[in-house]
Amino acid sequence: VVDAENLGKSYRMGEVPVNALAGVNLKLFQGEFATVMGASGSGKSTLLSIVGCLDRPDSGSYLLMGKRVDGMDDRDLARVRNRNIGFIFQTFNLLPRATSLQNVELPLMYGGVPGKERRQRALAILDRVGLASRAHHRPSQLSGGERQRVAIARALVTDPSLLLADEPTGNLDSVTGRSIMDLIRQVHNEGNTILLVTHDPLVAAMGSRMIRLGDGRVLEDTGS
Amino acid sequence: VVDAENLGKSYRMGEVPVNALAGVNLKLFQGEFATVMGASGSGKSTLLSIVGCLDRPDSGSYLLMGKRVDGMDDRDLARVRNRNIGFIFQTFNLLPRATSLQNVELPLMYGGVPGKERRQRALAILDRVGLASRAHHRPSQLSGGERQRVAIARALVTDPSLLLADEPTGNLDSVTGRSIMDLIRQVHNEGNTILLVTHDPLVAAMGSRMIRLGDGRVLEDTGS
Ligand SMILES: Nc1ncnc2c1ncn2[C@@H]1O[C@H](COP(=O)(O)OP(=O)(O)OP(=O)(O)O)[C@@H](O)[C@H]1O
Ligand SMILES: Nc1ncnc2c1ncn2[C@@H]1O[C@H](COP(=O)(O)OP(=O)(O)OP(=O)(O)O)[C@@H](O)[C@H]1O
Ligand SMILES: [Mg+2]
Ligand SMILES: [Mg+2]
Repeated sequence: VVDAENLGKSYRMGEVPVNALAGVNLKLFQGEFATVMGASGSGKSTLLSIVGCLDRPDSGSYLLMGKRVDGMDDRDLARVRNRNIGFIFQTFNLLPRATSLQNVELPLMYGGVPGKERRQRALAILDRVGLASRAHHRPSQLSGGERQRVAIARALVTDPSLLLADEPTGNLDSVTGRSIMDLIRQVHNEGNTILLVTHDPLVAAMGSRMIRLGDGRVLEDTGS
Repeated sequence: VVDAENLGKSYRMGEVPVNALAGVNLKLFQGEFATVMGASGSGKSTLLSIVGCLDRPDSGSYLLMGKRVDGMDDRDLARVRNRNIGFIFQTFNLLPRATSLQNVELPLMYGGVPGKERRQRALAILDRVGLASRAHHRPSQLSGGERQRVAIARALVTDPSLLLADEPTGNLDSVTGRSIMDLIRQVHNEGNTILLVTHDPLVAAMGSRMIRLGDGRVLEDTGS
């Protein structure tokens, strides 16, 4: 599913470059559940956004589902992303002027799903994350953990074969967090591939492979 | 320090009102370290923003440092807040076009602190949260946990006598999280009062009093 070699990503800040990624190799096979841990600033979100085709590496090669991503134009990239990938952002990235329901329907709209089916699927997944009673709230009218769950619902509504989750339980109490991890495990049990960043060792233990990043490098990978 | 009785806060969403707070009593004494826990959506951030004078209750009374807050105009409220309170937001609330340093200097600027001292104090606290090398990054050029630490530095730079922290370790790995809790404990040891919302039982255990919210009410308060 994911075949990345020697990924590099560096930001020029004045004289000192910040090497967010300094040569990361990652092979992910269909149906794997891998977790990524590492200190704050170690490059986890940068790695996830490159794997999710939301950012391009400065060096290295990346094949997604066997295709070279670096060679694609933005439109092809957006189509591959919409069809195969679900992305749960660390900062949620919800449209501020849209309701929970509209935010969750958005990826289905990109994918050309008709209105009635879109609404039903979006309401169903909002119900599964416990937010049926918050469907018409806008993000500013929700709590932190409720926003996070809308972002999770939006990532799952397209039934993605690759789910990329960045700290999906960071703003949730342990009971709500556990129900979200049950949902993610269900997605995994249906044969999909999961790459999940977390600071919580209890969440990381739910995967079958653990990758530890430090200063933009892979320090440990139990599955490679 | 804080004397709140029968606080109510409700949002009108269409026909169904959302009672974020439904009659909360909270007395907090100088030098206490209280933590607040509760399910996602139970009213923790709403309570904290009323205690921090960032939002007004719909009902109930609130005395801060012995003064009735409900009777104050916005300017007096802002002055009381800037002089006494440090607030760590769950969503960080950093100015997007300002650097880490400028964000941390902001409360000192409101307080009329001269430029040179402002800069020194802001750099010192940024160094204490481990971000001296990120002083000139803007929020979009920082990782999630780095943004959270800038928000923490901004709350501490004024040496507040009341620190209100909403999930201060939600985006941090355990090592970084522990160093932030050490910093918060130091603020407490200097005789200041702490009210801290968290989902992490390990963080909650660092306080001497635990308040549990559910559906906008106090279910349990080990200190009252
Ligand atoms: N502006 C608003 N309009 C309507 N409802 C709101 C608004 N702000 C908050 N709410 C609702 O009030 C309830 C309490 O919100 P609050 O942010 O205090 O919860 P919380 O305990 O901090 O949750 P979390 O742990 O998820 O951050 C939530 O159910 C939320 O949907
Ligand atoms: N646009 C940018 N410009 C400059 N530096 C950046 C930019 N984006 C990220 N960085 C830096 O790259 C490093 C890695 O960032 P990244 O967001 O991947 O970390 P992370 O492991 O996700 O951290 P966290 O656990 O705090 O979310 C950080 O030190 C950050 O300051
Ligand atoms: Mg991150
Ligand atoms: Mg909250």
